[in-house]
Amino acid sequence: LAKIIAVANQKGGVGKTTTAINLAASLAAAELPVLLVDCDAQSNTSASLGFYRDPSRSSLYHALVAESDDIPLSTVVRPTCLENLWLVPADRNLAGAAIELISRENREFQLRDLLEPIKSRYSYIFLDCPPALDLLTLNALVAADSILVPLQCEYLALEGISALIETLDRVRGGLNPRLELEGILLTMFDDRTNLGRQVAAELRTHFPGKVFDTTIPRNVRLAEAPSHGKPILLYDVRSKGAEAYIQVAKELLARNANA
Amino acid sequence: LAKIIAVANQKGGVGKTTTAINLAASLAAAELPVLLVDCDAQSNTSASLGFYRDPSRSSLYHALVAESDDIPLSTVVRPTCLENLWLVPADRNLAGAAIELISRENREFQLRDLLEPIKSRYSYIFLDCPPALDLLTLNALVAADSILVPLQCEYLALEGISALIETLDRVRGGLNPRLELEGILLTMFDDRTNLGRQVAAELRTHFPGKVFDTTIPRNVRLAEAPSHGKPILLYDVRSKGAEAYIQVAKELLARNANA
Ligand SMILES: Nc1ncnc2c1ncn2[C@@H]1O[C@H](COP(=O)(O)OP(=O)(O)OP(=O)(O)O)[C@@H](O)[C@H]1O
Ligand SMILES: Nc1ncnc2c1ncn2[C@@H]1O[C@H](COP(=O)(O)OP(=O)(O)OP(=O)(O)O)[C@@H](O)[C@H]1O
Ligand SMILES: [Mg+2]
Ligand SMILES: [Mg+2]
Repeated sequence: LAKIIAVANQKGGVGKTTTAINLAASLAAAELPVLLVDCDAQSNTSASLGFYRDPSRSSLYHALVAESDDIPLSTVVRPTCLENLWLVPADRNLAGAAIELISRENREFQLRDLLEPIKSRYSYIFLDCPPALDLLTLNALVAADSILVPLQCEYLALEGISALIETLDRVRGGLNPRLELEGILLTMFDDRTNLGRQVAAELRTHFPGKVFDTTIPRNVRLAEAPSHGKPILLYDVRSKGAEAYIQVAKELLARNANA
Repeated sequence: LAKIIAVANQKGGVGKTTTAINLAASLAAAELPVLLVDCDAQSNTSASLGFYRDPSRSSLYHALVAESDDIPLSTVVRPTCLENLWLVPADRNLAGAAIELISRENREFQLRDLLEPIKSRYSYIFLDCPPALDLLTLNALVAADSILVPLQCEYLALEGISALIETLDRVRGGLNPRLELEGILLTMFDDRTNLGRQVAAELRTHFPGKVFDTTIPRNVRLAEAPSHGKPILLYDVRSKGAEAYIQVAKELLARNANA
């Protein structure tokens, strides 16, 4: 049965999309069937896998706002450039989804209900969230078994952690009691700066056992890959970025093997 | 009379907060009275100026959701560590403001109406926006004379520009006909990488005359300053980051002097 992991952090630009794509791709390369769901109106995950803006293509938006089960998610799922990796694309209309769903009964459960009929086909499902604690992120946290938090080792990123953990506790206390913290992944990590080392040390103290051993270094190849519509392991498998995400995938499998 | 500038880009982590604070501080250091308005529930601008979470302190949220003019913005404005620089702080409740304002008449004009009675006291007013094209950002675009767009020279950041320009045109075509593009500011710029140079060249072609000559280099002192509650020119005035933002302030004054 699939493990559903929300990749979320309301702080912008911390590597949510980069992590969702490259972790999913590393697991798919290990022959596991993986689904990526782009829950962000910016549609960065979709664009990074070569799914450019196409108003005729159905997306998560259409499935979310459809009445009853008119548009099952299975009709929106697309194959990608990597075998075993599948995508539910996003589009800009998602920006309005929060307002359209506001008055709906069970508005926080829409994504969970859409994933229910198809989740058994995958080993892992990753939900790439927008930089906000809005209704779309809430839908992802309610659908998920756990939350993976990419975090830059910078002061402003650390500031936001307490708001995220409060949201996690609120969701766990009500809408989704089984939601766990999968872990905190340090991204764009530069261990040469004091700031980087200090923040990393503080995090490992505050969240013992929850910070991934693997850290993701700053590596320009990771920023280049999206313009070629490929995950890093197809764009440059020998890069530091590709190695780091393969390592994270191994660590994730080890953490879940004992589960 | 004040010029109101919205610092906005729905792409996360591009340097909106860093630009709003350090551009405002550089102008205040030049003896101009400047107001900073933190429109983001993350409250990064507030925290970066030493205004930590304080549930007893009134914020933009209280003024926005108050009925009629119960809480004028002048009662929320706070002095900062820098003479001539004033702040309207944010708090986490702003995340709910969009939903609370949804059913209100003229919901997009709330911030404009709050600023009206106080704007003549300042030469410049900067609005730090959240990483979303939501009702708070829309309020800022309606209140503003122009929009300043911080942009990282990376592919994913470039992807989002078209959505932002479409929003700008929509706002200009309806709610705020006088809204101009103040300019695009290249942040965390590294001219050693191909990606950086390529993206910069493309932008200057697409937006002739609209990309600031000054670029902001990646400089760790800019990421350290917020943890000391100070703008860069009080934290380390000799740093590359401080020099760059002083240069942008000069360029902004020159661009507006001819106006
Ligand atoms: N380890 C890394 N090294 C270098 N660049 C990186 C790395 N991780 C991400 N990037 C780049 O940094 C930028 C921000 O990353 P990304 O878009 O994945 O963050 P995000 O959290 O999804 O942003 P948003 O909040 O807008 O959704 C992107 O341009 C991306 O290509
Ligand atoms: N020129 C720079 N050099 C180094 N670090 C920088 C620079 N500009 C910003 N930063 C750091 O990068 C991170 C992102 O910047 P910032 O928070 O200002 O972006 P933002 O667009 O306001 O993010 P959000 O979308 O979350 O509001 C912060 O940790 C900040 O300290
Ligand atoms: Mg993203
Ligand atoms: Mg910000």
